[in-house]
Amino acid sequence: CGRVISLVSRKGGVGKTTSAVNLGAAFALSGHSVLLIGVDPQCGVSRSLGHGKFELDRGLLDVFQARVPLNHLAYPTDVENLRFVTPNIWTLDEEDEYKRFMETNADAFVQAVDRARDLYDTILIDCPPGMGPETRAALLASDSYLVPVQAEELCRDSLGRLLAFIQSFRDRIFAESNLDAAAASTAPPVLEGLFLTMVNARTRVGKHVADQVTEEHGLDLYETIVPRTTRLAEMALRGKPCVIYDRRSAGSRAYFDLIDEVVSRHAAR
Amino acid sequence: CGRVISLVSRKGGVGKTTSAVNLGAAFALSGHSVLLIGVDPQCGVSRSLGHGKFELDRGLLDVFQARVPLNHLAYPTDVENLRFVTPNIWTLDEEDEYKRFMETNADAFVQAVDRARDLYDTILIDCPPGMGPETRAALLASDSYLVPVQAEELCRDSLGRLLAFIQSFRDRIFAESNLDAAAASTAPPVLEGLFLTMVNARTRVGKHVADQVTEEHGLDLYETIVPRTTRLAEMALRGKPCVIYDRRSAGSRAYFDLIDEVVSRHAAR
Ligand SMILES: Nc1ncnc2c1ncn2[C@@H]1O[C@H](COP(=O)(O)OP(=O)(O)OP(=O)(O)O)[C@@H](O)[C@H]1O
Ligand SMILES: Nc1ncnc2c1ncn2[C@@H]1O[C@H](COP(=O)(O)OP(=O)(O)OP(=O)(O)O)[C@@H](O)[C@H]1O
Ligand SMILES: [Mg+2]
Ligand SMILES: [Mg+2]
Repeated sequence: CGRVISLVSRKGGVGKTTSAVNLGAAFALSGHSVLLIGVDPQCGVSRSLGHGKFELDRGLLDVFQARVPLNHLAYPTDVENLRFVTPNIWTLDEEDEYKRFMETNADAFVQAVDRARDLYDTILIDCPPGMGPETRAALLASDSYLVPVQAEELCRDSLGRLLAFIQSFRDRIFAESNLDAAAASTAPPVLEGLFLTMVNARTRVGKHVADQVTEEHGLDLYETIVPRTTRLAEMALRGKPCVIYDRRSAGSRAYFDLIDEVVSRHAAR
Repeated sequence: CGRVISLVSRKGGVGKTTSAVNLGAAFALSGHSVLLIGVDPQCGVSRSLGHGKFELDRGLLDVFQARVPLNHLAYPTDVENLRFVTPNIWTLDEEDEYKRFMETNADAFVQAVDRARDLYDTILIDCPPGMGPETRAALLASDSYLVPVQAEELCRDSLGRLLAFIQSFRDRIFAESNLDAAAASTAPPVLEGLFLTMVNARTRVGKHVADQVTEEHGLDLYETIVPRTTRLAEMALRGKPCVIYDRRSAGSRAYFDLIDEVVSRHAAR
């Protein structure tokens, strides 16, 4: 039965989408069957996998409007065992409708994800920045959450509050359990781990912040560090995961190392 | 009477906060009296100006709970004519309350900003990523909006939709005018302009995306380009605007050039 892991952060632009796509592809290349769900209405996941505005005709709104199973909304990618789903939202009215559904009917999303667990080994959910309705619905559907930590001060500073906010969210939701019993049956999501991204070890600020994050959150931090590389920055232009078009680059190797760490840490728990 | 300009973008981490703080300081150094309002609950503005968790005791919630004027909530900075206001929010409950106020009682925020126009030449509002309640309230209170465009594909890709979303928002709000007449008296916000940020001209991807943005949005794009520099990345660690601690650096000079362009373009309209 598949595991569901969300990529979350309050800070924007820290590598959630880049990490979700490359981790998903790395898991798929090592034999997992993977579903990548982008719940961010920006649709960064589909963009990073080479799909622009008019190329997709189904999306997450169908989960709410027509109870379509996630597996029927999923599109194939260049990687054999990797499929993805995206909101497929292009207007403000659609975004408002989607956010309203995620806020008032998170159960439908949680149950759709639960049903997909039978079909995939690993389900990754890419969230927008912040603790908005999409992120909360994703957390409700998840076993755990991964937090990319950009090696910059504003991101380091916001990390403590993110972890505290998720803690209060868990306490509030699972105490009240305002979902129906089935949806609430999954245990509250736990922290899978933190990992440093976009680290430029050559600059003082990069090294200083990375050291501080290690000091403050060392126990939850993976050893793997994802460097800032132009290879990774090119991904959305290429429309493929970096682990596909340049498997041996520093960024790709980091993502392969990271999935090894995620798997072995999880097994050790 | 002061002008109100919001920094907005759907994409996260593109330099909204960094630009709001440095533009605010640059305006102040050239003689404007400036109020910098951070409506993002992450409180990046106060962090960038050196204020951590327990140093501030008043914030934007007071606008809603006690009708306190913005000027009484404002704190001084190292720059003579620059003051700032921030949400001053530290728990999930407070964030939920704040978002609810911004969604259901935007009038109070708009009227507080309107009252502050008599006291400041320029009011800049730093928004969180996306089109959430804080950004919508900021747009309602604004004369215009500035959009930082990070020279990366995902940001370029999301730009068209951001501009279209703001257009639909304007049409919807000012057609229905669901605010009371006083708040709706300000005209709908217009695009002040776009500017390229975090541009690393040495990389192919940086140059390629910058060229494409110029091609697609040339008329609305300022000539000034803000480079990606370590000096700017250090700002939140130093707790001061970069135009203060390193006025002659490439980043600072770009922000001084940018305010000149904003002022002259606005005058020419
Ligand atoms: N390790 C890296 N090296 C270089 N560039 C990177 C790296 N990781 C991400 N990027 C680039 O930085 C930008 C931000 O990354 P990304 O969009 O993945 O972050 P995000 O957290 O998903 O952003 P948002 O908050 O908007 O959802 C993108 O343009 C991406 O191409
Ligand atoms: N021109 C620049 N050169 C180098 N680093 C920069 C530059 N502009 C911003 N940064 C850094 O990039 C990160 C993102 O910038 P910033 O936080 O200002 O963006 P934002 O759009 O406000 O993010 P959010 O979407 O989370 O509000 C920060 O760590 C900041 O220090
Ligand atoms: Mg993203
Ligand atoms: Mg910001």
